[in-house]
Amino acid sequence: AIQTVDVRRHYRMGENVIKAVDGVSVTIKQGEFAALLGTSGSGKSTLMNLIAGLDRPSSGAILVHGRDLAQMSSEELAKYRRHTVGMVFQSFNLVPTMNLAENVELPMRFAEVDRSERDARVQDALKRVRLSARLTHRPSELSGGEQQRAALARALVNKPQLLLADEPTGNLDSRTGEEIMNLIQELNTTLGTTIVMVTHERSLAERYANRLIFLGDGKMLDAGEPATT
Amino acid sequence: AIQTVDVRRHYRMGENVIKAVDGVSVTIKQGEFAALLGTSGSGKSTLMNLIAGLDRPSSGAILVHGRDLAQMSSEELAKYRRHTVGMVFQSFNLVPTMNLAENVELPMRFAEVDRSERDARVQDALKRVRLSARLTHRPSELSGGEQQRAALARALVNKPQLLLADEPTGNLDSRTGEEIMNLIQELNTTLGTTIVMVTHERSLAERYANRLIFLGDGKMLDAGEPATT
Ligand SMILES: Nc1ncnc2c1ncn2[C@@H]1O[C@H](COP(=O)(O)OP(=O)(O)OP(=O)(O)O)[C@@H](O)[C@H]1O
Ligand SMILES: Nc1ncnc2c1ncn2[C@@H]1O[C@H](COP(=O)(O)OP(=O)(O)OP(=O)(O)O)[C@@H](O)[C@H]1O
Ligand SMILES: [Mg+2]
Ligand SMILES: [Mg+2]
Repeated sequence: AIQTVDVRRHYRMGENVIKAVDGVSVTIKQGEFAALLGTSGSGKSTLMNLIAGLDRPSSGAILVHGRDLAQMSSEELAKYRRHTVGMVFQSFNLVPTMNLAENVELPMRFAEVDRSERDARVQDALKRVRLSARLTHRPSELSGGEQQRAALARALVNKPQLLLADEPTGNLDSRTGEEIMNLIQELNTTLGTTIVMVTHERSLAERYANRLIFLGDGKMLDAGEPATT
Repeated sequence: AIQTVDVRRHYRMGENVIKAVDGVSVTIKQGEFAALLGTSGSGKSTLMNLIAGLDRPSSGAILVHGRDLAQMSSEELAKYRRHTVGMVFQSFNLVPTMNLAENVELPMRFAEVDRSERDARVQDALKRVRLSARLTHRPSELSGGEQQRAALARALVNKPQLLLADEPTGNLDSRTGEEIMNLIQELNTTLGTTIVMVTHERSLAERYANRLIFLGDGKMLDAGEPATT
């Protein structure tokens, strides 16, 4: 489903170049549940943003269902994001002026889902992440873990083919985290959703994912090879 | 050093009242390293904000070094925060328009530290959290874990008597997380800094803290008692 071909993302900072992603070639098949691991600053979020079509590579190709994201126009990328991808950001990125229900509903409005259907799906998504009692809260009126779960509910509401989750349980206690992981795993086993999940917890990755990908200094490492920094 | 006396923080939402902190009486001695654990939404960040003087209780007292925060004026609370507390927020709260060095310097400017001294302390704080190579980056140009470490560097730069750290390693891989925990523990053992750390990882708490406090539904639980939700 996803194939990156020598993809790079560089940032120029004055005289320096930061090679956030530095030549990554990886193939993730349809229906796979891949965990992306690596030290802080190794390029995980950058790679996720490239696959999500939220950022453009400096060079290389990103093929999703055969189409190269690097060649798409902004409108085509927006359409790809709306219809294919559900994303949980490392910092949640909820809209501060909207309440929880409105935030979760947002992707469906962009995808032009029927209004009658939207309500039911919002309720269902929030029930699954156990936030039904927080519908009217704005993000600042939610705990960190509640915001994280809200971001997941929003990512799921359009039943995306591809779920990109950047640290979906980083702010959750182990029991709540486990519920969330079971929910994500269920999407994979029952709906065949392709999943790429960044996590810092190797044990979590080994328990739920069927494949581990390691990044170090913007490059892919062999499984088990320690990062160089 | 810190004593809360039946402290409560309620939020009114229309007809409902949310009892985020619901009668917590806890004493944390000077120099203690306390870990605060509990499920998502159990009131940990709310309690931390009350102890930091960033939020006022609905009722009850919060005595820090003998003074009741609930009785202080806004100016007195600001002074308390500036001189006594260093805080790492669950969502970091770095200033988006300033770069890393400026963000870390900020508490010293508020505390009116001499300019010549400030530079050296910023460099030292950033070296300890391994961010010397990111001085000129703004928060949006840093990875999640780098932002988290920057927030810690900022919290330490005034050598506070009390360090309140809300999930200081939630966005860090285990090796980087360990370095950060060693740094925090070192403050406690060498400088006698009182530490209250929220964490979701019980193993981390047991390894570094000398005391565990459990919250559930806004109340303190007996050690080992599972949360009711
Ligand atoms: N401003 C607010 N208005 C209404 N309810 C709030 C507000 N802030 C927090 N809450 C509620 O208070 C409860 C406790 O929040 P708090 O942030 O203290 O939890 P927490 O223990 O830090 O959770 P987490 O582990 O998810 O970070 C949550 O259920 C939250 O929805
Ligand atoms: N806009 C930017 N400009 C310059 N450098 C950047 C920018 N965004 C990210 N970086 C740098 O690129 C590197 C990779 O960032 P990225 O966010 O992908 O790391 P990560 O693996 O997700 O880390 P973490 O585990 O801490 O979240 C980091 O060292 C970061 O400082
Ligand atoms: Mg990241
Ligand atoms: Mg919290």
